[in-house]
Amino acid sequence: IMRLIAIASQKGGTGKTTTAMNLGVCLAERNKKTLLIDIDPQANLTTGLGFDMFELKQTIYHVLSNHHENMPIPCLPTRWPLLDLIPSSLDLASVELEMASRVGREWRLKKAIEIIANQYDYIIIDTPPSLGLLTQNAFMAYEKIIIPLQLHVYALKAIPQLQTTINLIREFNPALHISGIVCTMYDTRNNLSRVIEESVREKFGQIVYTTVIPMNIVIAESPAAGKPVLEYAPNSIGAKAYREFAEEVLLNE
Amino acid sequence: IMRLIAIASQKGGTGKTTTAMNLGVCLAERNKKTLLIDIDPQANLTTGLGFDMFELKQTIYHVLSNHHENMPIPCLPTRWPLLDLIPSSLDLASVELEMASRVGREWRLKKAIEIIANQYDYIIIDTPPSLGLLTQNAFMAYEKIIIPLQLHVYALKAIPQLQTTINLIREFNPALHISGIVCTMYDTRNNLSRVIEESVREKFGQIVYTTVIPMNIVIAESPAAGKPVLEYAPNSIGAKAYREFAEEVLLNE
Ligand SMILES: Nc1ncnc2c1ncn2[C@@H]1O[C@H](COP(=O)(O)OP(=O)(O)OP(=O)(O)O)[C@@H](O)[C@H]1O
Ligand SMILES: Nc1ncnc2c1ncn2[C@@H]1O[C@H](COP(=O)(O)OP(=O)(O)OP(=O)(O)O)[C@@H](O)[C@H]1O
Ligand SMILES: [Mg+2]
Ligand SMILES: [Mg+2]
Repeated sequence: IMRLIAIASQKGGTGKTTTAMNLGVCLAERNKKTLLIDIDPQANLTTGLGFDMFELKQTIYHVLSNHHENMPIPCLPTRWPLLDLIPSSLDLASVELEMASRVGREWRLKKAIEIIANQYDYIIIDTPPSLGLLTQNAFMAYEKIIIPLQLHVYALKAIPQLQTTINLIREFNPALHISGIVCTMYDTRNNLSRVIEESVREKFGQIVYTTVIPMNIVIAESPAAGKPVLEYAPNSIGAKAYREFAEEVLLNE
Repeated sequence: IMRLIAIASQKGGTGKTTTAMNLGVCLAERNKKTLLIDIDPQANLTTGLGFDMFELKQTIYHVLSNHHENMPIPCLPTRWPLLDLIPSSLDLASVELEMASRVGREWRLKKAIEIIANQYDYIIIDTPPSLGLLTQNAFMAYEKIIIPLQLHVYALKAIPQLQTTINLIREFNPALHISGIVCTMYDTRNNLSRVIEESVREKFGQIVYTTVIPMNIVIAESPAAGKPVLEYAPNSIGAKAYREFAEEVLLNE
């Protein structure tokens, strides 16, 4: 069966793109046919994997906007044999306003995924830091949500608002649920990370993954090379943590 | 004369809220009558200053949505005599879609600011991590944009897209310009911060502030106390850096 995982949090900079990218690569390395979709207008997932967004002819923008009803869906091959990407581009920023006035605007992504669903074991989507139309489109089409949680106060405070939005969408997509919260950027040099981690485990219990992604500067360096940390620094503590995390995601099925 | 400063970057987690809050408090401490406006649906500026967003009756949501044409604008007093706040709230998230289909939607904030403009020396606005309608509203009404730049690759890559959006808006608001870029979260323990700082100074020259805000964990702890770092840890390196930064902003007038 095909699994749909959305990586989401409206708080900015919590590790959504980093988590989506490395999870996708890990699943492909474990022989799962995987599709990554980038619906963030910043296109960080697209450039972080080494694609040049100015050279791309077809992107998620064409899939979501009106005039491309019958075009093929651009699932681009990557360096990993079992990993494809539907890239984003800067013109995606205007699609939110274009879509806002169209009927059935929340269902566009869902219709697109239904066409390609049978080709993949996992489809993982990276979302922008907002609860607007693009993220709502993802929530209409998806089942599982993984929330990367930077171990800071504002990121923790963002979870209830995200839960409210999820509950609204469940009226249309009852399968939608939070399948896990992964703590990211754990900084051993101060207490804040420990205090926030304890608080989130107390509040959310079992759905918080055991694996915690540590603060690891090679993760922040890797986008400059257009590579996920798994490729850029495969023996780093960050890469090891993302492999453990992918293992946990696979076990939780 | 009244100065309008928008703190903006579509990259998430670069220090927009932290910069807006501490700049506002510094200006108020230097006897400038200052208004902070929070137009991020996350309402981090509002909660970071200690307000309970569930108790607020009037917020920026009411100012921007249709049916409140003639209501007074909610400029709430804060602990600082010369600092007021127009707070945000969670229902702001829906206003983007509500506004999308209305004519003149980009001008709503500008009209509101014109009503209160003569009461303040500075009006500073914190924007969400997006280039959507709420940020466009701010750009229509504002002149100066300060971009907080986390010293990471994705944050640096975000500047050209932001410049493109600014150039589009200048057709309607020719006064709009980037008045400065402030480097934030400088981490002395690795090279990445130094490399990115050098690259941004090379590319953007004079508009990059001399003051660099260091990584300082008390800044990340301060929202838990509902206080800006200037109040939470006034002698910290983070607080000192924000005071120096405010000095530079005042000198650049
Ligand atoms: N564990 C980590 N250690 C160090 N740096 C990290 C780590 N995880 C992510 N980063 C860096 O922190 C920044 C934020 O991460 P990322 O861009 O993945 O977050 P995001 O939630 O996708 O942001 P946005 O809200 O803008 O989409 C990036 O520059 C990234 O390289
Ligand atoms: N110099 C600093 N040192 C340490 N932590 C910082 C620093 N500046 C900001 N932070 C923390 O990093 C996180 C991101 O900062 P902040 O929320 O101000 O960014 P933002 O750009 O407003 O995010 P968003 O895109 O979600 O609006 C917050 O948890 C904040 O407390
Ligand atoms: Mg991202
Ligand atoms: Mg913010």
